[in-house]
Amino acid sequence: MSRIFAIANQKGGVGKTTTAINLSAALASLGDRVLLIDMDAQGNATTGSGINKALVPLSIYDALIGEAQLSRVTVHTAPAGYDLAPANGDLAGLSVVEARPEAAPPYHLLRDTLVGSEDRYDWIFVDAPPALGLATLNCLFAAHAVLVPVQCEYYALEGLSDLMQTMRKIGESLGHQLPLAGVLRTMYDSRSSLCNDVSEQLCEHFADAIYQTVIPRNIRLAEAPSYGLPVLNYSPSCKGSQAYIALAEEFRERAGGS
Amino acid sequence: MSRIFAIANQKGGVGKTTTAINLSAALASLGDRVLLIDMDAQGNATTGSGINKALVPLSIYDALIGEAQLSRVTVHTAPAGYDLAPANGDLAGLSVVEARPEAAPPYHLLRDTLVGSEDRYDWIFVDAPPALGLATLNCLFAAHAVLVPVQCEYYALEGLSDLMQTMRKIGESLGHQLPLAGVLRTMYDSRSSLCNDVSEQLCEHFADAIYQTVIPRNIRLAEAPSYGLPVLNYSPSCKGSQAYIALAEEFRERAGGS
Ligand SMILES: Nc1ncnc2c1ncn2[C@@H]1O[C@H](COP(=O)(O)OP(=O)(O)OP(=O)(O)O)[C@@H](O)[C@H]1O
Ligand SMILES: Nc1ncnc2c1ncn2[C@@H]1O[C@H](COP(=O)(O)OP(=O)(O)OP(=O)(O)O)[C@@H](O)[C@H]1O
Ligand SMILES: [Mg+2]
Ligand SMILES: [Mg+2]
Repeated sequence: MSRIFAIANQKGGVGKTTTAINLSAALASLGDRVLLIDMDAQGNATTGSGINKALVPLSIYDALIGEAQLSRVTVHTAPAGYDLAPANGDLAGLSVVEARPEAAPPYHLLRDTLVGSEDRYDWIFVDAPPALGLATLNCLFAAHAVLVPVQCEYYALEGLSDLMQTMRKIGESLGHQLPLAGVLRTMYDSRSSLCNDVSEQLCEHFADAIYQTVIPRNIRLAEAPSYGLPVLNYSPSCKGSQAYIALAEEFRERAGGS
Repeated sequence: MSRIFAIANQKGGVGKTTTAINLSAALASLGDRVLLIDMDAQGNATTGSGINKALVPLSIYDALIGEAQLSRVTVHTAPAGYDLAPANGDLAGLSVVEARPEAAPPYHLLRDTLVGSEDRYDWIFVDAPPALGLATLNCLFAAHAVLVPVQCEYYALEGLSDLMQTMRKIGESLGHQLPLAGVLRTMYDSRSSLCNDVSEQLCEHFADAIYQTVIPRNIRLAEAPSYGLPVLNYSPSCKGSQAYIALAEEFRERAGGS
């Protein structure tokens, strides 16, 4: 029975997509079956996985509106080793779906799309866009837990309380709590006192939920997407790869193995 | 007659808010009358300007829905010296406004709000959220031109074509072109070959529109928001301050002075 994790934070540029791709690749390299779903119309998780979003015949949007089965939309990524449900600009059409007031709020589109595909994967990750709009709400309603990447800087810290509040509200409407899988410190620069201060605040505030693994700022992580590769395939021995492999091991331990 | 500039890029974390705050402060320090409008429900431009978003009696949302005049919502920031129309979580309610299909598409709310306030300022800047949703469309429809901050990395480059396409479509529906005020390279690290490569591509592709001023990666720019100050007031002689003052001078020259 796979577990579904939303990778979400409405603050932009905190490492959501980088974490979605590289955690998926690291778990796949450990032998787990992983599905990554790109729920951002920017399609960064798609191109970062080496898939040309302009050429995909079907995207996650087609599955969300019931035009195609998820299994038909999904492609296998190589050498990364995980499956991907790609996104392209069609996904921007999701907000138009919102305009039919007579229908139920379409927050459940992704949850309904995932029914039946859970047995094929150990883990399903969903890369959310930088907003608390309909696409992100779909990610949160479909998830069993939420992994929150946070850059150790002021604005990223400030936005966390909004996200926690939204998660609480979703839990209330679902009738069960939407747990925090963990808070992940990203782009960490130990030479910066700002980074250290914010990190301390995160450890205090999220004591049980914060991952021990910290992702350092590492230029290889920014270079890898231009080759369409996870950092594990682009530069296997760099600090970025090591950190995401360590995260995969900690993630498995916390979630009770695969 | 003030000119209205949207500071927009749907890619997250590229320096939109940092540019909105520090360009406003730099122009104010040169004696220009500046209004900064926060159109992001995250409210980063509000807190980065030293205003507590939880305490403001009125926000830009109240002006957009016609409950208050823009001049009543606006506060003066000190020591920064510009006026600010603050944002808070209420702005997330904008997407609910979308759900009334019988009304005209509410893309014009900001444009209508700004009518009449143009004589009081030399420049009006609008900080957009990281998305191409209703808030950003309001920014683009209200603007005379668009300033696009770009981090010199792969995903930020990839998203530019989507933004240019959206701007073209808006120009068609407005009946006149929505010009690009300029492309601004942010968080620039000259030691990184990725940064240099992307910068070269930007210079080639946006030859006339790219600003000569480049904003370097500078930790003071990330520290200043935690003190609620523009970098010019937090660390006046740092590279970040020098860069934004140089940008203000180049910006004025291009836009034909104040
Ligand atoms: N640890 C890191 N070290 C260096 N660069 C990084 C790191 N993590 C991410 N990056 C780079 O920083 C930028 C932002 O990361 P990314 O796009 O993954 O964030 P995001 O939260 O998904 O952004 P968005 O809000 O737009 O979806 C990208 O250019 C990425 O390559
Ligand atoms: N030149 C710079 N050097 C160092 N840090 C910077 C620089 N510019 C911005 N930052 C920091 O990088 C982070 C992202 O910048 P900022 O929040 O301004 O981007 P944004 O595009 O407004 O993000 P969002 O998409 O969430 O609105 C912030 O923590 C900011 O303090
Ligand atoms: Mg992303
Ligand atoms: Mg911003």
